[in-house]
Amino acid sequence: EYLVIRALENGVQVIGLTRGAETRFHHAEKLDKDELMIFQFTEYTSAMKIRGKVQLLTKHGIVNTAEP
Amino acid sequence: EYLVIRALENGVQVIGLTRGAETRFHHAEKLDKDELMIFQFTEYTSAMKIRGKVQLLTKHGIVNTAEP
Amino acid sequence: EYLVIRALENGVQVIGLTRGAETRFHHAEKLDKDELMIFQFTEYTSAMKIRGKVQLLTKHGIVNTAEP
Amino acid sequence: EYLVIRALENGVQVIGLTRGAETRFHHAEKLDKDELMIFQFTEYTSAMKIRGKVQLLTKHGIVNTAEP
Amino acid sequence: EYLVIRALENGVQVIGLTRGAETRFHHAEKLDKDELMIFQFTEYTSAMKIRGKVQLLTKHGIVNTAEP
Amino acid sequence: EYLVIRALENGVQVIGLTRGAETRFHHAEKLDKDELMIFQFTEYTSAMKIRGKVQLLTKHGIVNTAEP
Amino acid sequence: EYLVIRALENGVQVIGLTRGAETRFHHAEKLDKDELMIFQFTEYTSAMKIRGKVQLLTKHGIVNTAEP
Amino acid sequence: EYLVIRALENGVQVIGLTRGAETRFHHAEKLDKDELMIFQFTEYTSAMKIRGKVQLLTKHGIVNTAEP
Amino acid sequence: EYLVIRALENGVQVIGLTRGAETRFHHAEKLDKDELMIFQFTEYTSAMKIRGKVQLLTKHGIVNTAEP
Amino acid sequence: EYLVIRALENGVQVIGLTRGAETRFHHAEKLDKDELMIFQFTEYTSAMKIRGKVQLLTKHGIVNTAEP
Amino acid sequence: EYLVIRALENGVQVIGLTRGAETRFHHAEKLDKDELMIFQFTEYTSAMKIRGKVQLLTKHGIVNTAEP
Ligand SMILES: N[C@@H](Cc1c[nH]c2ccccc12)C(=O)O
Ligand SMILES: N[C@@H](Cc1c[nH]c2ccccc12)C(=O)O
Ligand SMILES: N[C@@H](Cc1c[nH]c2ccccc12)C(=O)O
Ligand SMILES: N[C@@H](Cc1c[nH]c2ccccc12)C(=O)O
Ligand SMILES: N[C@@H](Cc1c[nH]c2ccccc12)C(=O)O
Ligand SMILES: N[C@@H](Cc1c[nH]c2ccccc12)C(=O)O
Ligand SMILES: N[C@@H](Cc1c[nH]c2ccccc12)C(=O)O
Ligand SMILES: N[C@@H](Cc1c[nH]c2ccccc12)C(=O)O
Ligand SMILES: N[C@@H](Cc1c[nH]c2ccccc12)C(=O)O
Ligand SMILES: N[C@@H](Cc1c[nH]c2ccccc12)C(=O)O
Ligand SMILES: N[C@@H](Cc1c[nH]c2ccccc12)C(=O)O
Repeated sequence: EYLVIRALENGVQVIGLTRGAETRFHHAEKLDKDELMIFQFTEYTSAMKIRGKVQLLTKHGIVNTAEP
Repeated sequence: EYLVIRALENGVQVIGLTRGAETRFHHAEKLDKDELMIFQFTEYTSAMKIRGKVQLLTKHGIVNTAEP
Repeated sequence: EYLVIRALENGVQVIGLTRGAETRFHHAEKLDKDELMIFQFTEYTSAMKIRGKVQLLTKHGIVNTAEP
Repeated sequence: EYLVIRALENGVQVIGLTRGAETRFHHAEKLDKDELMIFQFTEYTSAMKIRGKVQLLTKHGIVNTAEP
Repeated sequence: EYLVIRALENGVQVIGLTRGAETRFHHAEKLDKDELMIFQFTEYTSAMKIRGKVQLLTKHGIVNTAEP
Repeated sequence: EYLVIRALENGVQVIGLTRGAETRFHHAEKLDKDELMIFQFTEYTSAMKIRGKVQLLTKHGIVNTAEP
Repeated sequence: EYLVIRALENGVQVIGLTRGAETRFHHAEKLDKDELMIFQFTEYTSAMKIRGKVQLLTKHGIVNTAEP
Repeated sequence: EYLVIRALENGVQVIGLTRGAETRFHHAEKLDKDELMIFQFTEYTSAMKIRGKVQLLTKHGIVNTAEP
Repeated sequence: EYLVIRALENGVQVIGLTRGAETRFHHAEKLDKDELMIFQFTEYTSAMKIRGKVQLLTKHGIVNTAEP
Repeated sequence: EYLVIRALENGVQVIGLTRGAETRFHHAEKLDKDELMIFQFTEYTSAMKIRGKVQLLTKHGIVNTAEP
Repeated sequence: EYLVIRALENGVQVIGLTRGAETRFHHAEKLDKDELMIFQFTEYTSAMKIRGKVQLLTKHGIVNTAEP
């Protein structure tokens, strides 16, 4: 399973949350406007948090946080 | 299997419930408006509870608790 | 396999029934209006019972017990 | 594989039949009107019998025994 | 794989035939009108025979033996 | 994989042919009009032969030998 | 994987060809008009040959050798 | 995976090519007009070659070499 | 996974390229007009090259090199 | 799972991020206009980052960063 | 998983990039106009790069680098 993000502004953060008994941030990837990131769930990452305006492509549809 | 949440207000909580004989809260991730969270079911999490106004994208459709 | 519940009133109960030779309640999660719960079948839970007005999203369609 | 039942009257019974060489009732869950039950086939249950007026959601469609 | 039967009259019989080199009846479940039965193929059952007027929901469609 | 037969006349025969190097009849189940039979391929049965007027539901469609 | 044949005339032959380094006939099942045969690929059969007028239901569609 | 051939003329040949480091013919099955052959890829056959006018049913569609 | 080729002229070549660290030709099958070839990816073949005018049926659609 | 990129300008970078506890760049492949790259998630790559104007084909749809 | 390329000009290159910690070119297959290449991801190849005008058939759609 992977997801696709397009940053719609500078300073977007894609944050990986740890898999396991404890849930904390293990990585925050910064994206500038129009940069793309494609990422999986992994042995280390069982949740992600996204800050900033993005277009997110998922298997359940597309979310655009630049629009209400 | 993963789900996607978009917070529609500040102070949204995505709560993980423990897998196993006992069911209790193991983590509550707070989201501010327009932050996104993508999360899986895992070895530690077999149920989630969500408090606050959200748009939730699931394989069975989209739920928006800001609308009746 | 997971299901999604939206409580349509306060005091909704999502009850887990034990897997195995014996069938009894092992957990009852209370939900207030507009809270969401997402839950799986697990090693401990092979049936669920739901009390109160809800919208339930399943792979076979949506059930709304606030409507006839 | 799971099924979803909505009781359309009080006193509905969802009966589990044993898996194995012998077929007998191992559990009968009583449901009141508008209560929901979601249940799987399991190591102990390879058939179910339902008494009373229900709406049953299955992968082959919906059955409503309150209607002819 | 499971099937769903709705009895359309009293005295319906759902008969399980044994899996293996020999084929004989190992169980006959009687259903009254509007009772439902949901059943799987199992380690003991590799064929079923149904007597009486029923509506049968299968993955290949619905059969109603009360109609020609 | 299973198939569903509805007998459209008395005296229908559903014959199981043996799996393995040799192909012979191991069972012939007789069906009267409107009786249903649901059956799988198994460790003992890798082919079936059907005599008499039937409606046969298969994954490739429905065959009705009462019609040309 | 299984296929379904309806004989459209008497004397139809469904011939099993051996799996393995050598390819020869191991069985020829004769069908009379309107008899049905349902058969799998197996450990012994990796090809079939059919002689006579038939309707053959396959996952790629239906073939009727009584028609051009 | 299997394919279905209908010979549209006499003298059609369905040729099996060997699996492995070497590629050569291991069998050529001759078909007369309107004979059908159904065949799999196997441990011995990883390619086939067909000579003569045929209708070939494959998962990618139907090919008719009697037509341009 | 298999592909289907129809030669649209004489002298078509279907070339197998070796699987592994090294990539070279291990077989070139010649096809005359209207001959068909059906072939898999295998332990020895992880790429193919085709020379000459063909119609190629693939899971991504049909390619006809006789047309622009 | 693979993705397909078409560079829409010179100097596009397809960056592989390491799988594992640590997330860093392990490779940056440069593409000139109209060059294509097809790439998988692998044992070493669990996320990718893309800089420059591209057309990206994914299972969730197509993204074109040359357009708003 | 395989892809299909049709060279739309002479001198097209299909380049295999190595799987593993290191990413380098291990093979470049040259194609002349209208030659076809069908290729998989393999133990040695986890990414490909394509130079020159081609039509590329993928599971996400068709790309034609001869067109804008
Ligand atoms: N550490 C948690 C992260 C997590 C996944 N899904 C969640 C849902 C809610 C809260 C936390 C989580 C786990 O692996 O299970
Ligand atoms: N601890 C429970 C959590 C749970 C999952 N699904 C449920 C449904 C109802 C109540 C509790 C649950 C379990 O793993 O089984
Ligand atoms: N303890 C039972 C619970 C159950 C599952 N499905 C059922 C259907 C009917 C009655 C009980 C059940 C079991 O694991 O099998
Ligand atoms: N004990 C039986 C129950 C059963 C399943 N499917 C059936 C169909 C018909 C009659 C009985 C059954 C079994 O496990 O096989
Ligand atoms: N005992 C038989 C029952 C059976 C299954 N499918 C059949 C088809 C025809 C006749 C008998 C059967 C078996 O397990 O194989
Ligand atoms: N004994 C044969 C039965 C069979 C299956 N499919 C067939 C097709 C043709 C003829 C015979 C068969 C076998 O197991 O292989
Ligand atoms: N004995 C051959 C039979 C066969 C299967 N598919 C074929 C295609 C062509 C010719 C022969 C065959 C085998 O098992 O491989
Ligand atoms: N012996 C070859 C046969 C083959 C399969 N697919 C091919 C494609 C092209 C040429 C030969 C082949 C192999 O098993 O791999
Ligand atoms: N020997 C190579 C062949 C190959 C497969 N896919 C490719 C793509 C590009 C270049 C070569 C290839 C391998 O098995 O990996
Ligand atoms: N090293 C991380 C890379 C990663 C994958 N998905 C992510 C999502 C967010 C942040 C980092 C990642 C991992 O393998 O898990
Ligand atoms: N050697 C890399 C090749 C690769 C695959 N996907 C990639 C994406 C980006 C950059 C490099 C790659 C690997 O196997 O992982």
